[in-house]
Parts: sequence; C-alpha cells; structure tokens
Amino acid sequence: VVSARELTKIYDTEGVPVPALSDASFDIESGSFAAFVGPSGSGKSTLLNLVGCLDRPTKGQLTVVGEDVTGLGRDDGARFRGQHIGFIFQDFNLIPVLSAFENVEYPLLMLRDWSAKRRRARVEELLKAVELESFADKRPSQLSGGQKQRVAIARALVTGAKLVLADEPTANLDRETALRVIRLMKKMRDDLGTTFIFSTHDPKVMDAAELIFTLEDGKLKEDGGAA
Amino acid sequence: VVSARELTKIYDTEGVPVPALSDASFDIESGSFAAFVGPSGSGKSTLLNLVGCLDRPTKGQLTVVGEDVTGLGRDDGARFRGQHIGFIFQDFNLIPVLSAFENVEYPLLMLRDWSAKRRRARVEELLKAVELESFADKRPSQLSGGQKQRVAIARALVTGAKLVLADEPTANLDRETALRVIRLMKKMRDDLGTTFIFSTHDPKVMDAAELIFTLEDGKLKEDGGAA
Ligand SMILES: Nc1ncnc2c1ncn2[C@@H]1O[C@H](COP(=O)(O)OP(=O)(O)OP(=O)(O)O)[C@@H](O)[C@H]1O
Ligand SMILES: Nc1ncnc2c1ncn2[C@@H]1O[C@H](COP(=O)(O)OP(=O)(O)OP(=O)(O)O)[C@@H](O)[C@H]1O
Ligand SMILES: [Mg+2]
Ligand SMILES: [Mg+2]
Repeated sequence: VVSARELTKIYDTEGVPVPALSDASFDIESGSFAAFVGPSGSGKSTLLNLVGCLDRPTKGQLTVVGEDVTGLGRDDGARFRGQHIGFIFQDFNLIPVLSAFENVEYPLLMLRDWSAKRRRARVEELLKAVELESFADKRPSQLSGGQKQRVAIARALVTGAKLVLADEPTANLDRETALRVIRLMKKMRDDLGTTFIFSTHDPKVMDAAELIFTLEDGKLKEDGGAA
Repeated sequence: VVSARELTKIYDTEGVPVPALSDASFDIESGSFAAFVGPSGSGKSTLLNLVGCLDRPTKGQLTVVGEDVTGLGRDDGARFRGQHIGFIFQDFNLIPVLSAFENVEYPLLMLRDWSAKRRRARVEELLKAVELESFADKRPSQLSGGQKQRVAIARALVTGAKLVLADEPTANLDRETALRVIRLMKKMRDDLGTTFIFSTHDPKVMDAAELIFTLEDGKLKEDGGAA
C-alpha cells in the first residue's frame, strides 16, 4: 500500500542544504502494522510527511494506495490525503476554536455525505473509544496534553481511512491509555484491514509492530524490515 | 523547597466547575529528584503550573523556595518564576521567531547582567549538553519534535535556577537521548543542589526519581512519597 524508491528530502535552510531523508526505499503491504524508529532528528516525521503528501520529495518515487503521489502539488496532496489517509501529527495540530467533538468531526464534513445524526454517532463512537466522551465540548486549551493527543487520534480514525500515519501517537500518554490506543488500532487493522504506519520512540508501540524500520541520519538501515 | 497544603485548582468552564487538583498536600526538600506520575488528565500539569506560578490556586497554600506564592498575581508570578525557576513546558512553548540559540539565551537576558560573551559561552555549553550545538541558528519550525524539546530543556537550565519544573521532558526523545538528559539533570542536582520536579509517564524518569507522588483524578494518593 506504500512503495518508496530512493525517497529523498533535502531542506534548503538559507542556502545550507539539510538532507533530512536520503534514498529511502521500502514497501509496506496493505494491513501492515509498521513502525519507523530511530534517534531524534533521524528523519521519521519527514518520512511520514512525505507519505502523507504534506510535503514533496526532492528526489525518488512514492506510491501510496496505488497512486503515484511523487509529483502531487499542495492542493492535490491535501485532497488526496483527505480522501485516503488519517494523519496523527506529532504536535497534534488541533483547531483551537473548535471543540473536541468538532475537531474529530471535521474530516467527516470534508469526506462523507452523511447526515448530522450519522456523523454524531460516529464521532461519539471514537470519543468513547479514546475515553473522552465527557470532554466532547471542551476546547483544546482546556485539555491536558494526553487528552489533546487522543482527540488527534480519534480524528485520524473517524473516516475509517485505509491508511493511518501516526507520528509518535503515545508520547503524552500514560501506560494504560497507550496500551488501550494500541489495542484499538490493532482491532481496526484486524476488522477493517487498515494499514498503520508509526513513527515512535515508545517500546510499547515497537512491541506491537509486526514490521520495524530503523532510520539513522536520514538513511534507512540495511537490516530494516523484520520485527 | 516546595511546600503545599490542600492545594486546589478548580477551572470554571462555562459555569461547570472542573476540579483539576483537589487538596494536594506535600513537601519536597531542596535537592530532591521528584516525580509526579498518574494517568492522562490526573492533574500533573495543573500542579506544576501552580508551583511554577503560571497559575493561581483556588484554595490552599503554596510556599516555593521559602516564599509564600499563594496570592501572587500574574506579573509578580512571572517575575518570581524568572528569578528562581526553570520551566520545561509539555508543549515546549518556544518563541517561533527566535533561533534555538536565542530561545535558550532569553532567560539570561531577563535575569543576569552578563556580557554578550559570557552569555554566548553559557548558551553554547547548554546546547552542547543536549547535542544541539550545530542547530543553534535553526528556528523551531526547522527542528524535529525531539530537537524542540531539547531546546526547551536547555532554556530551563541556562540560568542555573535552584528549582527546575519539567513537564514530561522526555516525551519526544528516543531512549539514548532521554537517558542523556536524565543524566545531565542528575549531575546538576549533584553538583549544584538543584531541585528537579517532574511530571512524567516515562519509566526511565521514574527509575531515576528518588521520590514519587501519584495523582489520580486530581488527588494525591495516600502512599505517595517513597520511590
Ligand atoms: N484551562 C483549563 N480549563 C478547563 N479545564 C482544564 C484546563 N486545563 C486543564 N483542565 C482539565 O484539568 C484536568 C487536569 O489536567 P492536567 O493538564 O493537569 O492533566 P495531566 O495530568 O497533565 O495530563 P497529561 O498526562 O495528559 O498531560 C484535565 O481533565 C483537563 O481537562
Ligand atoms: N522545515 C525544515 N527545515 C529545515 N530542516 C528541517 C525541517 N524540518 C526538519 N528538519 C531537519 O530534518 C531532520 C529530520 O527531522 P525529523 O523531524 O524528520 O526528525 P524525527 O526523526 O521526526 O525526530 P524526532 O524523533 O525528534 O521527532 C532534523 O535534523 C531537522 O532539524
Ligand atoms: Mg518527529
Ligand atoms: Mg500534562
């Protein structure tokens, strides 16, 4: 469901090139539970941003859910992501003026032609799954770090996207809550065939992963793949 | 160095009271390496914000480095924090228009009457300690999650404050980097007698803590204290 060939991202910071990702080649099958691990600054978020069409590669090719997304511009990338991908951002990226409920509902407004009644049922289902049903009307500024993270998680899962990209989704969660989130995601993969690709430092996520890729200084290490 | 008696914070969210912290009483000696642990939403950040004078208690008393800070208003609280406390925010709270170097230097401008040369040496010492010396001129938007977290850590340590409050300082760090940061903080405690108070979900921080307090639904549990 994701195929990369010599995927490369070089940032240009005031004339100094920063090779954030270099020649990453990999294949991830549909229904995988895969994790990219590696030191801080090794290129995990950069890679996820490319796969999620939030950014464009400098070199290389990228195919996502069967489509060549290498040349996708910003607007087309956003549309493609909205239709096929659930994305959990490392810094959550919630909309401050919307409530938790409205933040989770947002992708449904973009994607599905559902009645308000049906959207409500779906959003409440997800809020319940991350134990935030009584926080539905809170704004992000009224939520704890881990509560914000869970709103971001619920939002990424609400449309039932076939591919979910999760950038350090358990960083701000206690052990119990993190295990519950991992179990929820595994169940979605088992029931719906959803592919999950994580960037993580959390051993609990690494344990659950069936496929692990290691990044170091923007390069995928040779022995990547086995978990 | 920190004494709390029946410390309470009740948020008022459109008429509905939210008891984020209820009757927390504890004492933390100077030079302690203490951690507050507990589920997401249990009141850890709320407690740290009160101790750091970022917020005011609804009830109870709070003494920090020998001063009764219970009634401190916003400006006095900010001045007090600037003089005595290093604070690492759960969401980093870096200034977007400043470079990593300038973000770390900022508390020195406020507090110390040092020459630019002396400030530079101190900032570079801290950036080196968190392995970010080559990222000094980057802006936050050009840094990875864990790099931003380390800038926030360096900034909290730069003035050599006697009390450092760290809200989940290792959440976005890989294992090696996290252990290095913990070691750095322990060394500051051993060399300078700095008191460290953490809010954390990270077992690596809990292992290093000599004093552990457990929060649940805003209440400190009875058996808190021993590690
Ligand atoms: N400004 C606010 N207004 C209303 N409620 C708030 C506000 N800030 C926090 N809360 C609520 O207070 C409770 C405690 O929040 P706090 O941020 O202290 O939790 P925490 O232990 O730090 O959680 P986490 O581990 O997820 O960071 C939460 O239920 C949260 O929803
Ligand atoms: N917009 C940008 N401009 C310039 N450099 C960038 C930019 N974004 C990231 N970088 C650099 O690219 C490298 C990889 O960053 P990335 O965010 O992918 O790391 P990461 O593996 O996700 O790290 P972490 O575990 O700390 O989140 C870092 O050295 C970072 O400084
Ligand atoms: Mg990252
Ligand atoms: Mg918190």
